[in-house]
Parts: sequence; structure tokens; C-alpha cells
Amino acid sequence: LIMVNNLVKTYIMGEVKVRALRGITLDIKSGEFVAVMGPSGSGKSTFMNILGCLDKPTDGQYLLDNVDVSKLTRNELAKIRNVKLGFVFQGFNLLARTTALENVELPMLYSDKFDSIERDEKAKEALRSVGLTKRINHVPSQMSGGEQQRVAIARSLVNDPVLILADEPTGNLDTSTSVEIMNIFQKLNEEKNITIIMVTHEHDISQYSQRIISLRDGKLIEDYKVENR
Amino acid sequence: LIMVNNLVKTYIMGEVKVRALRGITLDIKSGEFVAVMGPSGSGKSTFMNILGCLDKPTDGQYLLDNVDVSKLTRNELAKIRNVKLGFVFQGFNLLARTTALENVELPMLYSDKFDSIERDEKAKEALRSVGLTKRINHVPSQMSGGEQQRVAIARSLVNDPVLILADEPTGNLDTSTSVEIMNIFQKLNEEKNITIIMVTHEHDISQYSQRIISLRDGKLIEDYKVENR
Ligand SMILES: Nc1ncnc2c1ncn2[C@@H]1O[C@H](COP(=O)(O)OP(=O)(O)OP(=O)(O)O)[C@@H](O)[C@H]1O
Ligand SMILES: Nc1ncnc2c1ncn2[C@@H]1O[C@H](COP(=O)(O)OP(=O)(O)OP(=O)(O)O)[C@@H](O)[C@H]1O
Ligand SMILES: [Mg+2]
Ligand SMILES: [Mg+2]
Repeated sequence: LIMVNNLVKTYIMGEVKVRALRGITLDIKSGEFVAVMGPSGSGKSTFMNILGCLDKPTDGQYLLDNVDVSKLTRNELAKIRNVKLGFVFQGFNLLARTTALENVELPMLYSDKFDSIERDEKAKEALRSVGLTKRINHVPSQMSGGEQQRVAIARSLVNDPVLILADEPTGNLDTSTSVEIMNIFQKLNEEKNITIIMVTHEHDISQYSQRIISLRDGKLIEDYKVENR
Repeated sequence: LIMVNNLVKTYIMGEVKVRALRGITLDIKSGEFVAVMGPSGSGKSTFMNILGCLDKPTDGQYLLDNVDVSKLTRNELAKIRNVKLGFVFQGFNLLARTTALENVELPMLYSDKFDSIERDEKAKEALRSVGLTKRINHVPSQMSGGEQQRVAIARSLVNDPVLILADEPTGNLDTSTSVEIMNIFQKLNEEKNITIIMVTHEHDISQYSQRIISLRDGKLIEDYKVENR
């Protein structure tokens, strides 16, 4: 599903260059559940943003489903994002003046796969699965940090994506809520064969994945299988 | 330092009442290092916002340094916040168009304790202690999640506060960066007798504190000492 070759991302700030990714090469097969780990500032979110077609690399190739993403137009990239991908952002990125229910319905509006009754049902079911039935009409400022994060998780899976990219999805969640979320991801991966790439800094959470890749200073330093899941 | 009696916080949304805190009673002595734990949505941030004089309870008493906070004017509350308190918000709350250095200097501008040369030195030292010397001129959008969180941590301690309230300060940090941050908090607590109240969902992080209080559905359900620190 994903083939990345010598991926480089350099941010230029005036005179200063920040080399966030310094040549990453790896493959991820359809249906894999991969955890991405590494120190703060090592390039995890930068890597996820490129995989999610939200940002372009400075150099190197990225093939998604055998299509060279760098050759696509902005509209084609937006289409891939809206139809194939689900994204949990590190900062949640919810629309501030919009309720939890409307935030979760949003991806379905873009992808045009469901009618309005189906959208309402799927959004409510996704919010129920993350334990937020009682907060569906709350806007983000009326919810706790972990509740906002769970709205972002519900939004990422509502469109039946091919690939879910989750950046620190349990950063604001207590252990038992985290376990419920990881069970949802694991079920989507095993029953619907959805590919999941998840950044985490928590060892316990990484053990739900099948494979762990570690970044340090923008380079891939480890890539190993998880034993005894 | 802190005495809380039957603290209640109820949010009113049209017809719906959300009882975020349902009567919390406890004391925290000067120089204590307390961890606050509990499920997502249990009232931890609501409790921290009231302790930090950023929000008023719906009912109950809060004495800070034997002063009844509910009797204070807005200006007096702001003065307490700027001079006595350091705050690490769950959402970082950095100023977006402002560099890391300027964000960390901000509390010192309000408290008027230091001149401009001292402010610059103290801010750089605080950013050095959290490992961000190379990012002092970056604005938040030019930093990773964990780097923004560390700017927020540096900002909370730069004013030599009496009390630091840290809401999930390691939620976006890898283990070794988290250990560095916890060593900073522990040193401030042991060497400068700064009182620290810290929300965390990670058991390993809670073990740096001397006392753990647990909330569930807005109530205090556990309050115990940490053994074998
Ligand atoms: N402005 C508000 N209006 C209505 N309800 C609110 C408001 N702010 C918070 N709440 C609700 O109050 C409850 C407690 O929120 P709080 O932010 O204190 O929880 P928390 O323990 O910090 O959770 P988390 O660990 O997820 O950050 C939540 O269920 C939340 O939905
Ligand atoms: N727009 C930008 N301009 C300049 N530097 C940037 C920009 N965005 C990110 N960086 C830098 O690139 C590096 C990698 O950032 P990235 O967000 O990928 O890290 P990360 O591994 O996700 O970290 P964290 O675990 O803290 O979230 C960081 O050091 C950051 O300061
Ligand atoms: Mg990140
Ligand atoms: Mg909170």
C-alpha cells in the first residue's frame, strides 16, 4: 500500500534549514498495523503528514497504492484524502464552532458515499463507540481534552477509510479509555483489514501494533516485529 | 496553601446541566507534589482551572494561602495568577505568532519582577533546561507537538511561582524527554519548595509525586501517599 524511498523534508526558515526527515525508506503492506515511535522532534508528525498527502516531501518518492503522489494535482490529492484516508491529528483539529456530531459527519459530506440519514447514524455510532453519546451536541470548548481527542478518533474512522493515520491518539486519555480506543483500532484492522499507522510514545500502546518503526533526528533507526501480541 | 471545601462546578448549556465537580474537599500543604488522576471527563482540568483562579466554582469554598478566592476582584485574581502561579495547559495555549522565547518571557512582563536582561536570560535558561535551545526563535506552527508542550512547561516555571499547576505536561513527550521534565519538576519542588499539582494519566509519571488524588465523575475517590519514590 505504501512505498517510501529516501524521503526528505527540509523546512526553510530564512537562513536556517531544519532537516526534519533525512532520507526514510520503507514499505507498509495493506492491512498492517504499524506503530511509529521516537523522541519529541524526531520527525514523526512530519512523516505522517506526508503519508497523509497533507504535505509534500522536499525530495524522495512516495507511492500510495502504486500511484506516485508527487504527480497528483491538488484536487486529486484532496480526493484521496477525503475518500481513502482517516486522520487523527496530534492537536485534534476540530472545528471550534461545530458540535461533536457535526465534526464527525464532516468527512462523509466530502466523500459523498452516504445520504444524510446514513451520515447521522454512522456519526452517532462512531461517537457511541468512543463513549461520547452524552456529548454529541457539545462544541469543543464544552468538552475535556480527552473527549475532544475521542471526537477526532471517531471522525477518522467514520468514512470507512483504507488507511488511518493516528498521531498520538491516546495522549490525553486515561488507561482504561485508551484500551477501549485501541480495541476499536484493532477491530478495524482485523475485521475490515484497514491499514493503521499510529504514532505513540507509550510502550503499552505500541504493543497493540504488529510492527514498530522508530525515528531519531529524521532517520529510521529501528523497524521490528512486535512479539506476543 | 490550598484548602478546598465541598467544591462544586456545574456547566449550564441551555436545558442541560453538566455537573463536572460534585463536591470536592481536600487540603494541599505548601511544598507538596501532588498527582491528579482519573478517567477522561472526570473533572481534572475543571478542578485545576479553579485552583489556578482561572474559573470560579458554582458552590463551595477555595482558600489559597488562607485568602478566600471568591472574595477577590478580577484584578486581584489576575495579580495572584501572574505573580504566584505557573500554569501548563492541556492544550499548551501558546501565542501563535510569537516565538518560543517571547512566549516564555511573557509571564515575567506581567509580574514586573525582572528587568529585560534578566527576562532574556531566565527565558533562555528555562528553554535550555527543557532541551529547546535550537528552537527559541520558532513560532508554534514551526515546532512539533512535544516541543510546544515543552515551551509551555518552560513558561510555567520562569517566574519562580509558589505553585505550578501542570495539566498532562508529558502527554506528547517520549519517555526520555518525560523523565527530563519530571526531574525539573522534582528539583523545583525539593530545592525551591515550589508546590506542584500535576494531572497525568501515566502511572510512571505519577510515581514522581508524593501523593496521588483520583477523581471519577467529579468526585474525589482516592487520596493516598506514593510509596518508594
Ligand atoms: N464549558 C463546558 N460546558 C459544558 N460541559 C463542559 C464544559 N467544560 C467541560 N465540560 C464537561 O465537564 C466534564 C469535565 O471536564 P474536564 O475538562 O474537567 O475533564 P478532564 O478530567 O480534564 O478530562 P480529560 O482527561 O479528558 O482532559 C467533561 O465531561 C466535559 O464534557
Ligand atoms: N514549519 C516548520 N518550520 C520549521 N521547523 C519545523 C516545522 N515543523 C516542524 N519543524 C521541526 O521539525 C522537527 C520535526 O517535527 P515533527 O513535528 O515531525 O516532530 P515529532 O516527532 O512529531 O515530535 P513530537 O513527538 O514532539 O510531536 C521538529 O524539531 C520541529 O521543530
Ligand atoms: Mg508530533
Ligand atoms: Mg483535562
